[in-house]
Amino acid sequence: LIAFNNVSKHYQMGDTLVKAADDISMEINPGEFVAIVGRSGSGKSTCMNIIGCLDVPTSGEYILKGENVGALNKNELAEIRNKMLGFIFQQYNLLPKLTVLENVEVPLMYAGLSKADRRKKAIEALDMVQLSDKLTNMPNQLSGGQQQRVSIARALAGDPAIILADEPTGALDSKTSRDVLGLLQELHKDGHTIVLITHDNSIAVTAERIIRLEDGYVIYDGPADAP
Amino acid sequence: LIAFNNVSKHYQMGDTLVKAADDISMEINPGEFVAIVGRSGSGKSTCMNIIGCLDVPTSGEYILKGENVGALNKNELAEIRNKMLGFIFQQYNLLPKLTVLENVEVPLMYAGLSKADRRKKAIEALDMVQLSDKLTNMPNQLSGGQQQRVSIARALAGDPAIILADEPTGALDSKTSRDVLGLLQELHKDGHTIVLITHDNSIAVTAERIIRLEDGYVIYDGPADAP
Ligand SMILES: Nc1ncnc2c1ncn2[C@@H]1O[C@H](COP(=O)(O)OP(=O)(O)OP(=O)(O)O)[C@@H](O)[C@H]1O
Ligand SMILES: Nc1ncnc2c1ncn2[C@@H]1O[C@H](COP(=O)(O)OP(=O)(O)OP(=O)(O)O)[C@@H](O)[C@H]1O
Ligand SMILES: [Mg+2]
Ligand SMILES: [Mg+2]
Repeated sequence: LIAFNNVSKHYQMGDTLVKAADDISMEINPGEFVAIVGRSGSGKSTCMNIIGCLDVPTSGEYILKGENVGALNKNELAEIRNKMLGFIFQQYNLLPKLTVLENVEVPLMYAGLSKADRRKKAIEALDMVQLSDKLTNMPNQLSGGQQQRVSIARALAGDPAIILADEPTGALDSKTSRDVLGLLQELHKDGHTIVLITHDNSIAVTAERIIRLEDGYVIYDGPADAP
Repeated sequence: LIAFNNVSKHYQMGDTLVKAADDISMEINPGEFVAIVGRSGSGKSTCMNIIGCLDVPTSGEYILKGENVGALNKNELAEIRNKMLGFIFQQYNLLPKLTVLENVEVPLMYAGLSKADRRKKAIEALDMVQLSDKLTNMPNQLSGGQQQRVSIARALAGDPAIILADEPTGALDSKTSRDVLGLLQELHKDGHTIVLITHDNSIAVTAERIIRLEDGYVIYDGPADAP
């Protein structure tokens, strides 16, 4: 479903070359639940952004559902991204001029749903993260954890096949975190593919498989419960 | 040192009154290490913003070092805030058009230091959070955890008497988190007053005292190690 072939992402900073991703090869199969872990700055979000079609590798190939993503034109790319992927961003990326409800409805427009259906699905998604009383709020009228939950609702509202979650519980108290992880595990049971970035080991071990990054390359790729 | 007398913060949202802070009274003494905990949306950042002189209560008084903060004029307020307080923001609040180094130097301007001294202190603070190789980066060229560490370096560079930390390790891996908490504990040993918001119980128990909030009011205020 998702494959990296020797993917690298480099940034030239003056006379230093920063290797945010360094020759990464891996495969994720449909229905898998993979945790990506590693130190701050090790390349996790860089990989996630490439998987989510928000960034392009400097070299190597990213294959999504058999298609070489680098060879797709803008429209084909937008089509795939909006239909297959739900992205929970590390920094939430809410649109400041839209209400909470409108923010969640935005990705649903690509699914060809009627206005009434988009509204209904968005309301259900926000209810799932206990924000039913904040539908008309603007993002800057929310606490940090509430903003994170809007980002979660937005990613899940369209029921996408692949869910990319970049530290989805970083701003949440432990009870709310458990609820969100429970949601992701239920979606996994229903056949969704989950790629989860976390720096919390207690969360990483709930995945089936762990990919550990260090300085942009893979230092471990195997079962989550191995020693 | 810090006292709330019946502090409330209300927002009128249509015909609902949201009580972000609800009649909170508490005192924090010099040299204490207090953790503020509670669910997402329970009012932690609201209280922190009032303590940090970034927001004003709707009612009640905030007393800082014997001064009623609400009665101070703008200049007196800026003076107190910049000399006494170091604030690590939940959303980092880095200035996007300044480099990492410049971001950390900004608060030091109020301390009356020479340009050379500001530069030296900023470099030391960034070294403390292992970002010496990112001094000339712009904030949008950093990972989430690196941005959080810049926010930490900026708060600590001027060696302020009171450190306000709003979820300072939310984006950090466990090793980096431990380093940051170790820093805060060392500062506490040196006599600094630390107010730390965290939703991580394992971090809260390292404080001396815990204030637990729910729906804007205090439901527990006592020793961290009580049952
Ligand atoms: N400008 C505003 N207008 C309306 N409501 C607001 C505003 N700012 C905050 N609130 C509300 O006040 C409540 C408390 O917010 P606060 O940011 O203090 O929570 P918190 O405890 O820091 O949460 P988190 O752990 O999610 O960061 C929330 O319900 C929030 O929606
Ligand atoms: N636009 C850019 N220009 C230069 N360097 C960059 C840029 N974007 C990212 N980097 C660097 O690439 C490295 C990896 O960044 P990435 O965001 O993938 O880390 P991460 O593992 O997600 O970290 P965190 O856990 O802190 O979120 C970091 O050292 C970062 O500074
Ligand atoms: Mg990241
Ligand atoms: Mg908060």
